Amino acid sequence: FQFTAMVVGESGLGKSTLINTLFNTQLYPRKVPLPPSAERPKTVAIESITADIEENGVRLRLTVVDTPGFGDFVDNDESWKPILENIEARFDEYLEQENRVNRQKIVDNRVHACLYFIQPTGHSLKQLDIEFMRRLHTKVNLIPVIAKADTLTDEEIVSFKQRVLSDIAEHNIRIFQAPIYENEDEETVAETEEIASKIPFAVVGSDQEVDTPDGRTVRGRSYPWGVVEVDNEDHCDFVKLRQMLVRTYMEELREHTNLHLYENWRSEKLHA
Amino acid sequence: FQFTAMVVGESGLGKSTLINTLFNTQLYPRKVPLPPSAERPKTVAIESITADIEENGVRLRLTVVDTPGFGDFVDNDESWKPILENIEARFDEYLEQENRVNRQKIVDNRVHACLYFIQPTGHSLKQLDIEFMRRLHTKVNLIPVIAKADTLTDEEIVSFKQRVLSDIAEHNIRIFQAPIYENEDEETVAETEEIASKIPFAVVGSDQEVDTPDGRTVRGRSYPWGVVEVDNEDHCDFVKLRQMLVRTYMEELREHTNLHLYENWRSEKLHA
Ligand SMILES: Nc1nc2c(ncn2[C@@H]2O[C@H](COP(=O)(O)OP(=O)(O)O)[C@@H](O)[C@H]2O)c(=O)[nH]1
Ligand SMILES: Nc1nc2c(ncn2[C@@H]2O[C@H](COP(=O)(O)OP(=O)(O)O)[C@@H](O)[C@H]2O)c(=O)[nH]1
Repeated sequence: FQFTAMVVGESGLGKSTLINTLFNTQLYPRKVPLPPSAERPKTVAIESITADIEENGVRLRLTVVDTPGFGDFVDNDESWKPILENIEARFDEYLEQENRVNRQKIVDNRVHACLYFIQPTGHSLKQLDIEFMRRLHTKVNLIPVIAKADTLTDEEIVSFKQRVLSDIAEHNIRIFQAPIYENEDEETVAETEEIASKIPFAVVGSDQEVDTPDGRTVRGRSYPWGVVEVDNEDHCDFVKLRQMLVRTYMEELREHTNLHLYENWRSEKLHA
Repeated sequence: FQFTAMVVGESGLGKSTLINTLFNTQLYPRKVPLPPSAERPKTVAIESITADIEENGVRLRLTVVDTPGFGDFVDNDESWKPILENIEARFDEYLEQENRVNRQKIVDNRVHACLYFIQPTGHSLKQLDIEFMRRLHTKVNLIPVIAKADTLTDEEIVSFKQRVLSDIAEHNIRIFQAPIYENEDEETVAETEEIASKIPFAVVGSDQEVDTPDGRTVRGRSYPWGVVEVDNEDHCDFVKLRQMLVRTYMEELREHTNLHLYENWRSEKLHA
């Protein structure tokens, strides 16, 4: 059971922390920042890290593809290119395996989901966000998340989500739709509707445990004015994102990649 | 008594809110965001708004120069240019008045302070931050502030401030030094040292009043996990910024602009 998730967003939006939080593992060790005198990178890098983890009793080979440098330069015109190239290189690699005589052991390294981190400005999508999503939405399942959502009050989250969805619609960007299973039991239908209604998820991540004022120990962030709890659904949508990505929709994400995104890319490639 | 402050930083860092909070006035009306279909601007604009306000019983003509668009494009290579040009145009305008026969009524529209808003990434300065500050530090008093500081825990603020100051030192950027008056009374010396020790200020802004759990009404932001209070020095450095800018150092900022920044520009210009 293999799953590959790509993580995209400018530096400091809590991406590594969120991945660690999502999979309850220190997949990313605490970052050692470059010293002030170090030369800053000039291009987007593609780095990937794989771990065997267990989810719901199922063993999962999880690969996370990181894209450091995206959005971090003064000029980000070409930021999306190495990322698109990497996604298509993985399609190429899969196509090449499919074309072999012996197809018993195909390894699926295609990107099944791309978590795109939106800065919690409170205004609208940035031009870079729109540019990236327009370029990649036909090649990968886009799951936009509002990063560091503890920056926003409840009202700000509501209006920001609305605005983000309008921007996405305005630019004809297709993000991953969480399908709703009408034929399932009521509880499952309700759950999938709940998940769908929260998109884009406003997330908070934390790989540290802190004590709440009322004496509980939780994953969260401790401020002088209170403790944000990652797993508290009144505080953020982390639980919903986790349900969507790791529990409910992992299979859909892989299927949609295989049956639609890859197939469309393949037929375009073979017609060209 | 005229004072001109310029505000620079990417969209959504709470700049307009902070200006309203600093001067306790709705100088900036609540922003009407451009609709999703509106064409996004392509260059940095310079807009200025002036208000007559009263501070400590002193009447002050305050001008705030806004720089919408800075840092908001995919390619921000030229972001700093219109800003530098505006500062130098104001120097030109002052020089022209100085050269007149009748100099009774010189209007000082030069920029006396530039509040530069740093995104609270928790990592280091961005390449854009360094680029901007390097280009402008010899022309205007730079006061960097860490925006939306309620995004950071107390430990994160300490390490981020350290890192920001190292980046600034590394690139030989001169930011406004809050001079410490050794000859003043102990209380004033202590106060100025306190202010200096907090730079760069980690600020939170709010033009709304909210109720705290213990029943007080304060300027702040209300989250499900607690209320950040703008005027509470355990929550952020807003009070220190206000003291520095509006009370203690307004005169120094104008003097330093007049005696050093402007004079250096003037002699370079007249030698050229
Ligand atoms: N306010 C807030 N800070 C966070 C959150 N997640 C991580 N951080 C902090 O943001 C900083 C950058 O996090 P990191 O995961 O390294 O971001 P990355 O550069 O996107 O990988 C660190 O100081 C984290 O502790 C969050 O959900 N909310
Ligand atoms: N977390 C946080 N949000 C803030 C703060 N100040 C303003 N905001 C919110 O951030 C959003 C953008 O603020 P605005 O002042 O318009 O930012 P500007 O684009 O830089 O002028 C609004 O939703 C504000 O309510 C702050 O100190 N902390």
